Amino acid sequence: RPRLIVFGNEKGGSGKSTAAVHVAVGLARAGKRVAALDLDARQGSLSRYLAGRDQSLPTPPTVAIQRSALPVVADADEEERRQLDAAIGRFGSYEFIVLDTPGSDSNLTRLAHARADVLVTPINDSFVDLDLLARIDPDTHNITGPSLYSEMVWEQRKRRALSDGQTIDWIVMRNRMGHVEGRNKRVIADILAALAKRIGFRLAPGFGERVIFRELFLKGLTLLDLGSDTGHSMTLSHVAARQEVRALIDAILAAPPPR
Amino acid sequence: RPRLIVFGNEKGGSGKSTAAVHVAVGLARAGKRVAALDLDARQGSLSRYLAGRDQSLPTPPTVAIQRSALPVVADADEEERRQLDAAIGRFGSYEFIVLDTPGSDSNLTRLAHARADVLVTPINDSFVDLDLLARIDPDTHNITGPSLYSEMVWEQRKRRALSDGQTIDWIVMRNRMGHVEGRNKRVIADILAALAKRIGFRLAPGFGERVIFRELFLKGLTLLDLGSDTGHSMTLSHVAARQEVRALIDAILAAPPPR
Ligand SMILES: Nc1ncnc2c1ncn2[C@@H]1O[C@H](COP(=O)(O)OP(=O)(O)OP(=O)(O)O)[C@@H](O)[C@H]1O
Ligand SMILES: Nc1ncnc2c1ncn2[C@@H]1O[C@H](COP(=O)(O)OP(=O)(O)OP(=O)(O)O)[C@@H](O)[C@H]1O
Ligand SMILES: [Mg+2]
Ligand SMILES: [Mg+2]
Repeated sequence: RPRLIVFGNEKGGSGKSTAAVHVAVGLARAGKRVAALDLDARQGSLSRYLAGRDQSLPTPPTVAIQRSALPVVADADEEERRQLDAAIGRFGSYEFIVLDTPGSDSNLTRLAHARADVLVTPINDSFVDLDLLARIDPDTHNITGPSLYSEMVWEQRKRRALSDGQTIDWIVMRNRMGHVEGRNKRVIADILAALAKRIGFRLAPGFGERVIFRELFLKGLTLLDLGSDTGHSMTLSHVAARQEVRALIDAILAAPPPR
Repeated sequence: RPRLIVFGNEKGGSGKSTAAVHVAVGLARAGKRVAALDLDARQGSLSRYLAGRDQSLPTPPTVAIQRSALPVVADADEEERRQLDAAIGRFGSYEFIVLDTPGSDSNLTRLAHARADVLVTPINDSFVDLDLLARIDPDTHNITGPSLYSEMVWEQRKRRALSDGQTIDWIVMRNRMGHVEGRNKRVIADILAALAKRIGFRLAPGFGERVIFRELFLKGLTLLDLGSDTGHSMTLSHVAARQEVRALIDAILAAPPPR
């Protein structure tokens, strides 16, 4: 059955859709049978990014899961669950399904997390973003406890273990990293390394802050579609960005180290 | 009655909470009677940023508005509306109330927008962020129509005009601007200038990408609290950041030009 790769982080703008699009396109370009589900249908960043894509390029089929408008919450949640599982079922013969989730707590967000084989969480190099992952002591920078998002992930991990005994391979990747070394960057790196052991995720190579990750949105292109053969010029930043995407995909495809 | 300053953008991570905190603290430090309402209580970036604050520093009283857990959507919406208006009423003698909203469509988000005297929308220099404000032609970069978020703002503007004849002063500010001039930055600037006339907002000076806007979060400090008198050293970036916050506050306090 397909390997489900969920891009999740309750923190808005951490880079879920950006990472999801580049991984989905990267897998398609590598000849994998991959589909994409957009669980943030209203904003639709993933759907709209891929909708603009030239038909001749390798492109994952993409389905948006609409939020239910039913007036009673329990009914709406159930309708969404059925739609999500139906969409997953449609791609039963695929190797991978990439799921992009909204930057807020919602029924669809939680359902996706519970179904993840691999959960990829991008995070900005920021104490503001970190605050959703863990509570940090202002003076010692020690981890004083988990926070909302890690608690939600743990709850979905439990739910998954109870339902089919499977584990969720949780990967955290830094996104929009500054290109200048500085105290903030080092502090965040140290905290994430400690957090990985404590919360149970592994760190994957992340993305630097690069305009190429966002300037091709309107054309439905990613930097992976560019290259000397396509007539686009390659800058050092493009080459670096390409390596970042490949390193992330390699990390996702690698089995997690034994616990 | 207090002037309500709402920080809104359905796009996650555009900088609402960051701008809200710096404007709220800036107004408090300028001696204004200002309170802050956090409508993103689950994530709580605004509340948690200000909660860490030293009591001796000028600090706006801050109230978080909880989301309703009532099982029927219409009842939950009504409970949230009552809680929001009660909180606004509590600060009836204040000069300003700053409202931070979630990066997603929700009842509280829409209620806040309808009550705004000034709506401040931060946006990243990104076609991905722009996509929620307007649909853009990939080749000509012409504006082909409004998008979800601008439609929501217009709907709340209509609602407000019908209820008390008031208008909403809508300000858009670029956030996390790169420090290198480049084609993407120029293109976005041109589109925003055209969009301002077409959609009916004015552009305010924005914030550059600066670590100082996020590295003081754990200590509850903002760059406005630093200075030679406080013993902290001031870098060029701090001075520039300080000017950016003051320019934004000046723009917010300025009456919009007659339409
Ligand atoms: N590595 C990067 N370099 C440059 N810009 C980036 C990078 N990653 C993301 N961005 C930009 O940052 C913003 C947020 O990214 P994105 O929309 O992917 O985040 P998200 O987590 O999906 O947000 P949401 O919570 O709204 O779904 C967008 O404007 C995007 O173009
Ligand atoms: N001007 C800036 N310079 C550097 N970092 C910034 C700047 N503005 C925001 N950030 C960082 O970008 C991230 C998103 O900012 P913020 O949380 O304020 O956005 P938001 O719109 O409130 O997000 P959400 O939709 O989740 O509520 C945070 O990690 C924040 O610290
Ligand atoms: Mg997204
Ligand atoms: Mg926020």
